[in-house]
Amino acid sequence: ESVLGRNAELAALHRKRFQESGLRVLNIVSSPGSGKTALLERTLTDLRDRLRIGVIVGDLQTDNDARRLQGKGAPVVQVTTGGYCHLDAGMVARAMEAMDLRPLQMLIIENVGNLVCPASYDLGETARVVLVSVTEGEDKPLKYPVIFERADAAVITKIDIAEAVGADMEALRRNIQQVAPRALLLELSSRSGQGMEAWYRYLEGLAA
Amino acid sequence: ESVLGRNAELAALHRKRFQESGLRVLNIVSSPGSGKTALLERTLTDLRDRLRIGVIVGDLQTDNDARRLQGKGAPVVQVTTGGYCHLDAGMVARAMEAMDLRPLQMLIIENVGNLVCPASYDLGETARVVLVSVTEGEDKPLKYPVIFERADAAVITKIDIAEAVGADMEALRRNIQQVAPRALLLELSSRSGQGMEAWYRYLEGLAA
Ligand SMILES: Nc1nc2c(ncn2[C@@H]2O[C@H](COP(=O)(O)OP(=O)(O)OP(=O)(O)O)[C@@H](O)[C@H]2O)c(=O)[nH]1
Ligand SMILES: Nc1nc2c(ncn2[C@@H]2O[C@H](COP(=O)(O)OP(=O)(O)OP(=O)(O)O)[C@@H](O)[C@H]2O)c(=O)[nH]1
Ligand SMILES: [Mg+2]
Ligand SMILES: [Mg+2]
Ligand SMILES: [Zn+2]
Ligand SMILES: [Zn+2]
Repeated sequence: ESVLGRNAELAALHRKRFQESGLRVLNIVSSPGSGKTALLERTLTDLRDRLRIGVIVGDLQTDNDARRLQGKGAPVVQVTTGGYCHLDAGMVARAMEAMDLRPLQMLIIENVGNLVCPASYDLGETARVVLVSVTEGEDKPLKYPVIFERADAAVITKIDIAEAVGADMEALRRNIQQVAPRALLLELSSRSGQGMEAWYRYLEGLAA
Repeated sequence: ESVLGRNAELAALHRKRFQESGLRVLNIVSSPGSGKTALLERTLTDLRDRLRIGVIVGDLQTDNDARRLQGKGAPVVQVTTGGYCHLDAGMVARAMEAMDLRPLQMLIIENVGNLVCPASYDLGETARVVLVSVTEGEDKPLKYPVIFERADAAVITKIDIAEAVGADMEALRRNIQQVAPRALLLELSSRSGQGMEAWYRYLEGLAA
């Protein structure tokens, strides 16, 4: 059986288990440096008294992201993959063993920074969210369509610097909507706070 | 034999062939949206009468990058990989069959936007160049070390907006030098032109 097939089976098992326990699981994907961790830094701080969240962060190397997310009242586990270009259901399972999931309403998984490979690996998540920053160029959704097609929500990040970098926001929105017509589209800045409340309502809606 | 092993064999064959013909081959890697195509747009225009260059561009979907590079006096071939997360030696070979390499001094390959997988696939190149933009965050070299370790040159891009995005340039330089101490470090902006001449001298040096 293929690696992909075996992962799909394990992910399906996890999805069933999550549904039975009522745990909402979010899989956050994007390019390196699109602002996944910055979004979670702000989210954990602001939602500390609104939602009980746990986090699994995947990276090739370092625990930089996990350390940035510590001390915000949420359990955080870092997975280092070595060279592996995506998290898979097996790695997520091992990370979960290091956590007490029972008090949690939501588990957020920050995937390895990669707009390609994570698209093919189901983690059993309730929802998949793709981030794309205003600095990457408006054609990225068209050039990396698979990961956008499979997203339940698409978040445009770093909108505070959209003007400074001359981003074509209209084109970016159009391109996202072309490849992911049914995805919820959000636009925000973890730095300025603009658009964050809509993101928080989305999370609370998932956990309802 | 593994996929990686078979690629290594084919790449070694190509490397030998390139050396015999005197063709310099550059493999350019980076995250999606770090400015690979923008760098090549400017390079092909400015070096039109200085260096005979051909280009192979790899993307999952679209020929957007190849179209941006047309009409600058260099032959350009687009490879679309479908879902494949990196170019390999076989894809490069097929693309080369569509080109007349004989008049060229240099073949530049723009790899799929991905800071992980391309690190493992030798293309038989003379030199590998990794790009990292000031918008991605200064810890990216530490978090994606393999692709930086195997680079002959590291190019910091988009320096024209470094100040606007509050980039920590000192930290970024330090981190690049930590994982790639022997790589040539360049800093430039395809938009303003700053630092481009050093990049051109690097290319001319390779082709000498
Ligand atoms: N201006 C601005 N910069 C931001 C924003 N969010 C993140 N950044 C910057 O973008 C860079 C990358 O942010 P990260 O949070 O590390 O991105 P990431 O997606 O987690 O990166 P990886 O986990 O390595 O793939 C950092 O320099 C951040 O300061 C934002 O809303 N506005
Ligand atoms: N300010 C500024 N923006 C730049 C510069 N170079 C590229 N950009 C912008 O960055 C975005 C991405 O540029 P691309 O050239 O498409 O990047 P890429 O690495 O080729 O992207 P992929 O091939 O899709 O991986 C575009 O919006 C460019 O206009 C630069 O030197 N300065
Ligand atoms: Mg991160
Ligand atoms: Mg490109
Ligand atoms: Zn992969
Ligand atoms: Zn790969």
